[in-house]
Amino acid sequence: IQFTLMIVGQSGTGRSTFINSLCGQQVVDTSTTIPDPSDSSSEKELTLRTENVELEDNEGVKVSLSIIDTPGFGDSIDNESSFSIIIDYIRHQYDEILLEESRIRRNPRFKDGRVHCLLYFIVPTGHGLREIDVEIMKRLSGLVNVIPVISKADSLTKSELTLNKKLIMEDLKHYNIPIYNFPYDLDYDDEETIDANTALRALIPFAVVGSNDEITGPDGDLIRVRQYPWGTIDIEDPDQSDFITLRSALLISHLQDLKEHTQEILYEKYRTDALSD
Amino acid sequence: IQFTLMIVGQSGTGRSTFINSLCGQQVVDTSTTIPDPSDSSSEKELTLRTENVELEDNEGVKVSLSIIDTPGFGDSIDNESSFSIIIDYIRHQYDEILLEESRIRRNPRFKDGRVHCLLYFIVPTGHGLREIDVEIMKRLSGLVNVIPVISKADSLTKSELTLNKKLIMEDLKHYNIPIYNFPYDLDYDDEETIDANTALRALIPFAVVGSNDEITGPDGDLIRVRQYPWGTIDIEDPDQSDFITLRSALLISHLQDLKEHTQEILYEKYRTDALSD
Ligand SMILES: Nc1nc2c(ncn2[C@@H]2O[C@H](COP(=O)(O)OP(=O)(O)O)[C@@H](O)[C@H]2O)c(=O)[nH]1
Ligand SMILES: Nc1nc2c(ncn2[C@@H]2O[C@H](COP(=O)(O)OP(=O)(O)O)[C@@H](O)[C@H]2O)c(=O)[nH]1
Repeated sequence: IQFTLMIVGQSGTGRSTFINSLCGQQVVDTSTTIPDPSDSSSEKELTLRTENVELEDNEGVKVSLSIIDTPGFGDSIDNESSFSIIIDYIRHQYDEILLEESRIRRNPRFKDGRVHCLLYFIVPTGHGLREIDVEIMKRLSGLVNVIPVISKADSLTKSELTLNKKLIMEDLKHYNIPIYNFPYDLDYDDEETIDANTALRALIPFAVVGSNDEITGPDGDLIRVRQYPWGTIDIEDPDQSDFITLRSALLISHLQDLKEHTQEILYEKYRTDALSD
Repeated sequence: IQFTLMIVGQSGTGRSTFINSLCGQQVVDTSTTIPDPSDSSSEKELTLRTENVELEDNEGVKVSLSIIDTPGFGDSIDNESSFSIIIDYIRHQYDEILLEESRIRRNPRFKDGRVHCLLYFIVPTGHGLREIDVEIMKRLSGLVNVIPVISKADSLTKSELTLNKKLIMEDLKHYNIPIYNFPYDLDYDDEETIDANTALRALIPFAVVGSNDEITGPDGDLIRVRQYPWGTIDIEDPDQSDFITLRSALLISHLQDLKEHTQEILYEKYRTDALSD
């Protein structure tokens, strides 16, 4: 199964660490994630970076994951051009499909590059969304499944975390920004699906903690942790971070739904708009 | 004694919490620090906010502190206008002095609003300075004493903190950004001053942790702490944050030097440039 995930967020918010934690291996070397500001000629454009990883879950299901990272997003004084690079990339993948569909002879080796899900990493400010967050999410949400994520959740106390989640959701409603909210149908879906999706919806924005450091846990397994002088956090502990829940929603339970939503709703809408122009 | 401190940094980096911790009282209500993005008409300009606080240290020395905060700095897509609002404010204070100096009859109630020190709050990215940090510090450093500060230092492990400090200092050198570095003169200053200033210089950028929550400490005093499920941090513990060291440098040991440096070097340079134009 193929799945394409895009990760957008300001540099230093922990995107590469999250990618390594998601894949359980060193996919991105975190020291290389920032374009050297010394060539800060104004031509310094955002360059998207793609990694392809083969994952296998406990039941032997293979997922071929493409991850598109945005090193340096939001670091400049004027971020307008970074916005368009990201949006153009997503549109370009739709255009490729449009082109392929209209060809008489199909290309057997055509790769579908459509982005099935975009994680937007929010820097928790304690005051909800910043203007730059509102703008980019507004422009993305009609094109791709957007799931907001609070980065470095270990820098928030329990009460700050509750406050941040509440304020972010209020802002998303206030600005009418549609996000992927684990949709279900009360008439069709069974009780179990409705419960699972309601629980996931209540976690949005997912608060994640990532780490590249591993220690041997109490039962002998390797666990990823962040170690502070005042205490240690296990990033896979569901009480301390939504990381494990988000990972299994993306790669197992909702992988199909995210793909279908992209292909049947978002792409079709794009196609109708493009063809009727 | 009067002292004017300006605090610049992206919203949500903990500026208001730092102000409250510095003054040991609730000076700024942290829930009001962000301009409501809903009036995000493009005219939304950065508005500087000034607070005046009377402080008294253990030896009865009174300091009348003016603190200028910049709510919403760096949150927009294009931050150019925020930059100029901050720079214009600092220049305006110098212009007022210039005007006052040239008046025949002095105004007895004239208030000197020159900014003696500017703390620049850096969001730790693990990769050194972002382009927006480099730009604003470049433009500020000839005008005012700039001291870089790493905000929310409790989100960094010991090794990340060392790495962030090293990378930020390398970037400051690489871009030739002069900061206030606790100057001393090997010929004039005594051993004690040289040692104290060398130690302070080695701490730059100061890593601070702030908090609005207080609990009763082991010896019955009230201490400001951040409480996580995995551990508690005392913000005044010098092993865990440079907050106490920075506070005493600003309000006690280097208050005079910062004022003199502003009046005798930075203002004089501004005056020579302005009059020779
Ligand atoms: N406190 C905290 N720091 C993190 C977390 N994830 C990453 N970091 C640190 O944040 C810095 C930047 O991480 P990186 O993954 O390179 O961010 P990127 O620039 O967004 O790709 C590094 O010092 C990481 O160790 C997290 O969940 N919590
Ligand atoms: N982890 C951590 N969080 C902090 C610290 N200082 C403030 N905060 C939190 O950061 C959020 C924003 O703080 P605030 O002072 O309002 O930031 P401002 O917008 O820059 O003025 C609040 O939720 C604070 O509780 C700190 O030192 N460490």
